[in-house]
Amino acid sequence: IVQARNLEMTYRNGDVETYALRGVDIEIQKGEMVAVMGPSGCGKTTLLNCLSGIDQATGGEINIEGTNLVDMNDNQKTKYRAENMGFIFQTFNLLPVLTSIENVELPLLVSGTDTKTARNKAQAALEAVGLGEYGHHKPAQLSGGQRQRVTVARSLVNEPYIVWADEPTGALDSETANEVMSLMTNLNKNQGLTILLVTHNREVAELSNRIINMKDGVISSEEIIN
Amino acid sequence: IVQARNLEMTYRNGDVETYALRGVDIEIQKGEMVAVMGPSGCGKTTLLNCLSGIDQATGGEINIEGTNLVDMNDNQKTKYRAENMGFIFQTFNLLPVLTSIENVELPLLVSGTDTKTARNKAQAALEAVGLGEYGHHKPAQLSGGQRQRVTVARSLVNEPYIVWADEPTGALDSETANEVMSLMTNLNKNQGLTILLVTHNREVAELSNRIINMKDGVISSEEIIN
Ligand SMILES: Nc1ncnc2c1ncn2[C@@H]1O[C@H](COP(=O)(O)OP(=O)(O)OP(=O)(O)O)[C@@H](O)[C@H]1O
Ligand SMILES: Nc1ncnc2c1ncn2[C@@H]1O[C@H](COP(=O)(O)OP(=O)(O)OP(=O)(O)O)[C@@H](O)[C@H]1O
Ligand SMILES: [Mg+2]
Ligand SMILES: [Mg+2]
Repeated sequence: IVQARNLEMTYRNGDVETYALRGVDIEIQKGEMVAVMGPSGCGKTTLLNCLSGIDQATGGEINIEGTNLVDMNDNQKTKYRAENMGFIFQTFNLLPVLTSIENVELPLLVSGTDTKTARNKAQAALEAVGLGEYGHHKPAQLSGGQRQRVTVARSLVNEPYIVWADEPTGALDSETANEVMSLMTNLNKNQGLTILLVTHNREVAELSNRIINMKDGVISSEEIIN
Repeated sequence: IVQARNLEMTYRNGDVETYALRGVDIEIQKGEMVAVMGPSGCGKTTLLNCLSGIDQATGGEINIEGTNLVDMNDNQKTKYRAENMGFIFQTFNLLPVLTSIENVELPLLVSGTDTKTARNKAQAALEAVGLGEYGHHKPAQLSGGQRQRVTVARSLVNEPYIVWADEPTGALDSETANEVMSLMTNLNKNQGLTILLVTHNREVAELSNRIINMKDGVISSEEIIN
């Protein structure tokens, strides 16, 4: 479902070049849950952003089955992503001026769902991450882990076929992290949701089918788990 | 060195009240390293912010030895904190318009250090967290874990007597987390740096002298480690 060959990402700042990705090949099957681990700065977020189309790789090619993201204009891309993909960013990216329920229903409204259904689905998604009572809090009125969970809820609310998750449990205590991960693994097992997840947490990574280890912009090893 | 009795924090949003702290007593000795753990939303960040003076508790009293933060105006408070305290916020709080070395040297400049010494000390602090080559990257040009490490460097650069650390290793892989924690424990053991650290990571918490467990706005238990 996701295929990339020889991915490269070079950042240029003045005359300084940073080689964030140095030739990465990756293939993710439909319905797979793949974890990506590696030291701070090795290129995990860069890889996720290139594969999901958030950033443009400076070299190599990416193929996401059934999509011509390349041929779409910005509005079409935004609508396509809202309908088909879920995003959990490493720095959660909630809109500070909206309440958490408004943040969660956003992908539904963008993809054309009526307001009543959107509101109900958003409430259910918040309840699924233990935040049913916090719908009217704005991000500034939430704890770090609560904001992270709102981002998780938002990524799943539109029943996407793939979720790109950059450290979805980094701000959570182990019990809450387990709740969030069982939510995601259930969707993976029961609904075939494809998940690419970056994590520093070995226990979370071992819930996946396969762990990809990165180091200095390349894949250093792969482990089959399930 | 830090003493608080019956701390309360109630947030009012319209007619909704959230009881974030419901009567917390805490005492931290000079030179102690104390960890605070507990589920997402239980009040750890709120406690840290009240004790360090970032926020004003709605009830109870706080005494920080040798300081009359209460009698200072805003400018004096800012200078006092820059000279005496280090802060690692849960959402790192680097200034996006400054490079990482400019971010790190800020507390030194605020407390009156000359620019040459400030620059040298900031560079040394960045090297201590493995980011000696990243001084001229701005926060947007850093990975999540790199930004967190820049915040750690900034909190220690002014040789404070106390560091308030809200999840200092949440965005780090285990190896990098160990490097950051040995930096902090060395300062604690060799220079008597007092540390109050909030963490979800049990291994990190067990490096401290004492673990305080919180639940629903109160302290539920304490464990003596060392
Ligand atoms: N401005 C606010 N208005 C209303 N409620 C708030 C506000 N700020 C925080 N809260 C609530 O206070 C409670 C405690 O928040 P706090 O940030 O201290 O939790 P925490 O223990 O640090 O959690 P985490 O581990 O997720 O970071 C949470 O339920 C949160 O929703
Ligand atoms: N805009 C940029 N300009 C220059 N270098 C950048 C830029 N963005 C990222 N980098 C660098 O690219 C490298 C990879 O960054 P990336 O965010 O992918 O790391 P990561 O593996 O996600 O790390 P972490 O675990 O800390 O989140 C880092 O060394 C970072 O400093
Ligand atoms: Mg990252
Ligand atoms: Mg917190």
